[in-house]
Amino acid sequence: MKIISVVNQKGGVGKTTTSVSLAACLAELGHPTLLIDLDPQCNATSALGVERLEGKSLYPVLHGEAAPDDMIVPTAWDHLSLIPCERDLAGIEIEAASMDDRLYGVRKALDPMRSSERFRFAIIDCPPSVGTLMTQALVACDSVIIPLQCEYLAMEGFGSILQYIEQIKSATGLPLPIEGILMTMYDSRVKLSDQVISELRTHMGEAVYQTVIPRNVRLAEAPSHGKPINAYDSGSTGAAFYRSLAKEFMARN
Amino acid sequence: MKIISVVNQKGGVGKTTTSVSLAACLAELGHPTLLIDLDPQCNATSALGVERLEGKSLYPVLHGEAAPDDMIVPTAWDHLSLIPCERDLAGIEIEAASMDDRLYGVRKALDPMRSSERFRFAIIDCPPSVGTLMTQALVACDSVIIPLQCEYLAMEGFGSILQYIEQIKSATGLPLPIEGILMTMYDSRVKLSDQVISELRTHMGEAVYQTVIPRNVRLAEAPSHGKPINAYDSGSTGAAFYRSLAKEFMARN
Ligand SMILES: Nc1ncnc2c1ncn2[C@@H]1O[C@H](COP(=O)(O)OP(=O)(O)OP(=O)(O)O)[C@@H](O)[C@H]1O
Ligand SMILES: Nc1ncnc2c1ncn2[C@@H]1O[C@H](COP(=O)(O)OP(=O)(O)OP(=O)(O)O)[C@@H](O)[C@H]1O
Ligand SMILES: [Mg+2]
Ligand SMILES: [Mg+2]
Repeated sequence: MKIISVVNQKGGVGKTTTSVSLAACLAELGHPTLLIDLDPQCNATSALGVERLEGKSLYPVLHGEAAPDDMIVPTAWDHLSLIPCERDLAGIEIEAASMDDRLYGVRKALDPMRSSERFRFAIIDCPPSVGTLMTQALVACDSVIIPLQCEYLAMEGFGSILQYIEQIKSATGLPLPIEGILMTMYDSRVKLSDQVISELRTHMGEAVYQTVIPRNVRLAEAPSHGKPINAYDSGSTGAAFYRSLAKEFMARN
Repeated sequence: MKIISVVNQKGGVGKTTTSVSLAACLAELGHPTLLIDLDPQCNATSALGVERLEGKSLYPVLHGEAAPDDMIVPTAWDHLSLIPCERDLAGIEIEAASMDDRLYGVRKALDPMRSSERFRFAIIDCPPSVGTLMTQALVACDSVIIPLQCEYLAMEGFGSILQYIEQIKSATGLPLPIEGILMTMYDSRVKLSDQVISELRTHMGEAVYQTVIPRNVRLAEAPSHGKPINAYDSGSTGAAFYRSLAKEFMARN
């Protein structure tokens, strides 16, 4: 099982939308995929129409009270499973006392599953802001996807997420490669967008996915129906572009 | 000086855009206003075209190494001043060891200014995620503005920010009233929006501002020019709606 964390400390850039949509499109291609909701907002859990349940999250696993397998719930779609989230998970920010916990908690929690054949991929949706949960997701994963909104305030912080990843790499000795950089919410009316994208391709080259996700209202509507985009509106541009992302992702795996 | 914190743990809902635009429009009406950037992303600082400088933020004040007055910098606009941010501020999440620091650090740091006549209002821009910086801003302020995107995932978390404010009120005994709830990025094409707004007005009544900020690309472009919306494009709908918010805000103050 390959573990991929979807991170960006900037808020509202499409981390949850990308985690849920990519996981659903990989499952649609027949690859058994596990989505892990590591954001106490529990957005990925509700976007798949799953009820939040106390005790059903990585929280008890991080406290050594349960095995990760016990936290896996099925979803309404083939090949797609979920480890839900609960609000208590926010407590980890303060509870992870020792430095060891601060870094390796999630990695240790997921280790029992790493060699399992049950899932081909696990995708971790992360909260905004640099904190304990984002840090633990970076230490736990095999590679990182960075969704990046094509707007100025979002680009400003891009350097600092790359810097933070370098800090994690030197603190742990883990390789932590970039799986890909995904431009999201592209709106051709925002003058800056095209400039932002071409500058990024110059600096980051192949790391930037060819697929650029456009702004598409169906993506904003899908979570209220508790369905990923390919189930909510299979014919939408949102579904088409996330399917093309899944194909591009598979070409690299 | 009245201190107002702009908070919402959900990312990308317009906290920075609202803090900067409201502060600029209040200054335009002639009310001396101080914007305080408490988000290590430093988005409010760059949105006003101010350089990030090491040691120029609330960070040294929180460590007792400087007075808040020393951190105030002028901006290019009359009646508008700024306490900038620096990346080091993120360290507070881990450094604020004792419970006392975790709650009262920013309140103590700003106390010397509270009775000053220099500014009529101070507006604090907060980071996403429930963490030490957001908590300290809630404890430090006289009232709270909650920007709320008219989309499902943003509405989902609305209950938890209200709950968190109640927790702060009972932990500190502070009144912490809601200054107002601001609907942002309204897009009439997102089917859900109108339903979200009318439901909110039913539950929260007068707390919800009459002004609803529409999605307007000029607001997304303004930060790249280092100017607030009323300076970047005074004739835009973004400027018009934030001016009407400033008037509504003044009607309550
Ligand atoms: N391509 C898109 N087009 C239109 N709306 C989108 C798109 N991608 C995401 N959205 C909407 O924008 C909002 C922000 O997206 P999302 O919640 O996925 O971002 P996030 O980075 O996970 O936010 P947070 O930082 O709070 O975790 C949501 O309401 C979502 O439905
Ligand atoms: N009404 C609007 N219309 C169009 N774009 C907007 C509007 N308000 C904000 N934006 C843009 O949306 C993005 C998110 O807004 P902003 O950064 O203010 O949110 P935030 O809540 O401060 O984010 P964070 O959670 O990262 O602090 C920014 O690129 C901003 O320029
Ligand atoms: Mg999210
Ligand atoms: Mg912000």
